[in-house]
Amino acid sequence: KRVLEANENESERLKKFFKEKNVFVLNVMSSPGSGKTETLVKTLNRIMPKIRTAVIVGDICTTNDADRLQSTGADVTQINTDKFGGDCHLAAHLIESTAKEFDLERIDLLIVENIGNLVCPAEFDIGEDARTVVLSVTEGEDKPLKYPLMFRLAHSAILNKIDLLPYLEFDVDEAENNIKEVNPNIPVFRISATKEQGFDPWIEWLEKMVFSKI
Amino acid sequence: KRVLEANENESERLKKFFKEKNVFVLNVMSSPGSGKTETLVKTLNRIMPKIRTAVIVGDICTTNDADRLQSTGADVTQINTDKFGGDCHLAAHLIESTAKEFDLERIDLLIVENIGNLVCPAEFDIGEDARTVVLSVTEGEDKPLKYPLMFRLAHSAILNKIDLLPYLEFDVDEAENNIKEVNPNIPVFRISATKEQGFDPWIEWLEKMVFSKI
Ligand SMILES: Nc1nc2c(ncn2[C@@H]2O[C@H](COP(=O)(O)OP(=O)(O)OP(=O)(O)O)[C@@H](O)[C@H]2O)c(=O)[nH]1
Ligand SMILES: Nc1nc2c(ncn2[C@@H]2O[C@H](COP(=O)(O)OP(=O)(O)OP(=O)(O)O)[C@@H](O)[C@H]2O)c(=O)[nH]1
Ligand SMILES: [Mg+2]
Ligand SMILES: [Mg+2]
Repeated sequence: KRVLEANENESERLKKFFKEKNVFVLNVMSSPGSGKTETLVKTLNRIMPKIRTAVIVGDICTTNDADRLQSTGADVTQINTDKFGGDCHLAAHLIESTAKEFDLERIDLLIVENIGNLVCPAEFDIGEDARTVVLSVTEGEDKPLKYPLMFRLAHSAILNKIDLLPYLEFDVDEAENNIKEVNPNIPVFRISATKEQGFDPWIEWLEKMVFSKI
Repeated sequence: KRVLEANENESERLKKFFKEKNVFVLNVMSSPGSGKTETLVKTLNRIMPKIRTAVIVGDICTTNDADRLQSTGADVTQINTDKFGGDCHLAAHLIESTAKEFDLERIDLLIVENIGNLVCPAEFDIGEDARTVVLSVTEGEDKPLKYPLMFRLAHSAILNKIDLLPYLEFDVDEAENNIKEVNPNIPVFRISATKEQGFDPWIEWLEKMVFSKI
């Protein structure tokens, strides 16, 4: 409880800092392997250089995601939590120290790819302006009901891997209804990150969010 | 740290209890939606009534999994952690009180389906004799390297959803090599839970494990 409270205070301070620096912060979360990195690679290739973007990616181990994200030309920093004991989420103090390594005067958007986990990251604010949760169509329609906090605190949801729908018994409308049950007002974007399908409304939403702040 | 230590002590005590009762305990873990429940439904249909089996399934919310598992005729109890604040893992004290609700004199095997999470459940022993981790071929080959503790502490691994391989760029050998890098000696079973393919070696391993104890 004390940890959550301390994090909340740091997150409030961090929000003020990002407001001063005129940086929009997006926290991207999902289960392991839902396609956060793939989605972000394709997103970065579309929004840059118009939106100057930096990325912080958190994992317990490896720099695999940072390596993939760096191919876009964006400024990317990898956080590995195994050196801290293998934390299952990113926290405000960590984002603060890492973000200050970027030249934030020259950044419009900071994207944080959180650790693959549908539980713990939802409980830790990191000074973000918005949160996007990614659900893969391979994970099952009931995930929003089984992990409600994650979906309740999101500002948008992405249903990824729609290219696999012909081979699954997945009911996309049911999944979207489950999201709406937990969080009625957020947009839900149906995409395939690998096939780069469905990106236009998602990019449109992201750009609108960024330019409404910076 | 104190929480982990207290759990470790309870787990040791619980292990002795299950030894007295002659019950084999299997802890099944994975990312959300990898197919634990589907795999267990098909597994239960095969091993019962020869192996008298009870199931404890943990989720933050819903009884969806217990409902599905109950269709097999097994004795199933659902734990919901949202009443405790939404824990991201099951703990020994919770398994102890729940397991005692079963008539353990008439049970050979207790299967625990843990909460969908590749991080936290690995850190909490629950008195089990063995752990099986399920990785879906849709999640990506590098998950064993990105979440090594989970794979390092497993006694077997299941690669699920092989029916989707024709539509993915997933390298099964690479995934298996990554598992072997983290944990060289465990068997890896390639299955499709929905199509019920590849189950024989998995069932064989499970039965051998159970009968070597009880
Ligand atoms: N078929 C299909 N596969 C996809 C899609 N998006 C991602 N994948 C695959 O899913 C796997 C995981 O993708 P990642 O982008 O690494 O997922 P992630 O959410 O970043 O994973 P973590 O950061 O480890 O939690 C990889 O094998 C991707 O190629 C998609 O739209 N369709
Ligand atoms: N194509 C395919 N889909 C599968 C397979 N196994 C499970 N699924 C689907 O994957 C989704 C999730 O399956 P579950 O069995 O609920 O997964 P789980 O690991 O128990 O999920 P949680 O308990 O919520 O973490 C469902 O839509 C299943 O139908 C498989 O072998 N092939
Ligand atoms: Mg990633
Ligand atoms: Mg399940």
